Amino acid sequence: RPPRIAIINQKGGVGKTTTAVNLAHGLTIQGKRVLLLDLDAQGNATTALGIEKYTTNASTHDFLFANADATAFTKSRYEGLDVYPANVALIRAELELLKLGDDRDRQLKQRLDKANLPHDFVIIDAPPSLGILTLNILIACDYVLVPVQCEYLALEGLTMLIETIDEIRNTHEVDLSILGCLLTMVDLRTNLSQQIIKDMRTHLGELVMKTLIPRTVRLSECPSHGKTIFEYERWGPGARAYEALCKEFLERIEAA
Amino acid sequence: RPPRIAIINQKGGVGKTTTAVNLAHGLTIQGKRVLLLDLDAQGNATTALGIEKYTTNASTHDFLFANADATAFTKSRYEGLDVYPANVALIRAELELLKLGDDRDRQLKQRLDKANLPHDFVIIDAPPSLGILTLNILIACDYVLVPVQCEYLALEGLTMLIETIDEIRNTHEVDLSILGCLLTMVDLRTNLSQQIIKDMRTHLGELVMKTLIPRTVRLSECPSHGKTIFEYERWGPGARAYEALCKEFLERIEAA
Ligand SMILES: Nc1ncnc2c1ncn2[C@@H]1O[C@H](COP(=O)(O)OP(=O)(O)OP(=O)(O)O)[C@@H](O)[C@H]1O
Ligand SMILES: Nc1ncnc2c1ncn2[C@@H]1O[C@H](COP(=O)(O)OP(=O)(O)OP(=O)(O)O)[C@@H](O)[C@H]1O
Ligand SMILES: [Mg+2]
Ligand SMILES: [Mg+2]
Repeated sequence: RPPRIAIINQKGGVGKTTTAVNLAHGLTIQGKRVLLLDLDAQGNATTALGIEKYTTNASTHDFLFANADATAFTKSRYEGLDVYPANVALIRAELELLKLGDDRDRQLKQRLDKANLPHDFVIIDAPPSLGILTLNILIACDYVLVPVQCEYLALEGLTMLIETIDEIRNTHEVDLSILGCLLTMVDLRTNLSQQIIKDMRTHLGELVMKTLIPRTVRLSECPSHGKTIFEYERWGPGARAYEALCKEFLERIEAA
Repeated sequence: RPPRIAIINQKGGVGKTTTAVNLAHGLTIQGKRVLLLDLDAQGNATTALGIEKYTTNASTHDFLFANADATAFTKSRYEGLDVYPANVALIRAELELLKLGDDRDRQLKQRLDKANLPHDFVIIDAPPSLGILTLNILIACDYVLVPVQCEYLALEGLTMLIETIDEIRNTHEVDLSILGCLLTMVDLRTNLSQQIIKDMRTHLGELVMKTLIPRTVRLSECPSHGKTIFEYERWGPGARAYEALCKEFLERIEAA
């Protein structure tokens, strides 16, 4: 079955959605087939790909609660990239999961395990929290990619997140590993960024991806056009960085 | 009793903590006494004020679940600014609230209503979600201040948030109103920022605060020193903007 990768960080605004969308599209340019699940009720990944949130197509909420056939995903306008869009029903998902009883932590895993998907990778965009929905995502996935904004407050929660992932691996007996921490919105002109990169590499070593994603206005503009960076500014610094990320991602998956 | 103001937005990384901390300190410079409640398990507001998260002092978790006397807050090093710090126990708060039965939505309100506080204002920093803890915060408060990052993806969830606030006012019969939406990380050099300011003022009119908070490196640096912007760079653009916010905040409260 295709490897499943969760894009996770409970710190908000660190580039989870931007990474999920551009990694997913970037991998299709490398010839892979990708299914993107938007499991954040805000539906930013759905919008960033130019997909209508209020379509009648099956949403991630439908997929999660078994109201949709596993292959009822929406085709994005990029060849090889399919999406389960988010909609507001996801706001209730946390309460609905809590009512499920014993298997409430493994609902997403069970749904994905039953699905016979034609994809090479499944990528999941998560909300900025560590609630029962994020727990479902972590238990369902093989790898975690953690975007870390190159800012002081974003470093703070990182240890908490890594400890939470370790705890989940032990108590829920799942084979979950951190593929890497990706530094985002990096501005090499500031001392703060340089200091944070140094601190990260000292404390986390190989876990820190070599690829650095620069802060660029184009990356913050492209969602308003419903385009990924590869369509919006194919050869700019943002697309080149996400292309480098795709290559490093494939190397790390192959080596795992 | 002192008015209670929630700093809320389920979109992550939009400047909730930066606003909560600098507004709270700025108000004490205007001669007010302020209590800041850090209700985000990440504890960013606690750290940004240079307060140890692992102190033995009463935390917001203790305050919320009645294990602490209402006046067991920690004095920050700024005259007139008191804090209930966050700690990791807050991660469990959502599950603990859900187990409380009928009054689970009003736990924070009941605790604050019983407290005899010597402050002029209570400011609450919320996590980036719309779960039961955020619901508790909204039901307990009189006003909501919504920081909105000057980016496209941050606009998306705003309608959802405003609808959620309306719904809470109606179903829970509370007197909650939006004090204003504050545009943060504004970079007037980009078309995106200018477009967003225009869109916001067209759709939301007077709800949009006149004060604009500029993106400045100093504002992202000061939390790493445990200082507010008023101590870190007293007369820079960040401190001047937050000072203007304090004045506009007091005008809006008086006019309400
Ligand atoms: N490298 C970058 N350069 C400039 N802007 C960026 C970059 N990456 C992300 N952004 C912008 O920063 C904001 C936050 O990014 P994004 O929404 O992807 O973060 P997130 O972690 O998914 O947020 P949330 O926690 O709300 O889900 C967005 O407006 C996005 O367009
Ligand atoms: N005006 C500003 N200029 C530059 N950087 C800023 C500004 N406001 C906030 N920041 C930085 O942007 C990041 C996000 O801000 P902050 O943590 O306050 O947002 P938040 O909404 O509280 O995030 P979360 O959703 O995780 O609680 C932080 O690293 C902060 O230091
Ligand atoms: Mg996101
Ligand atoms: Mg915060």
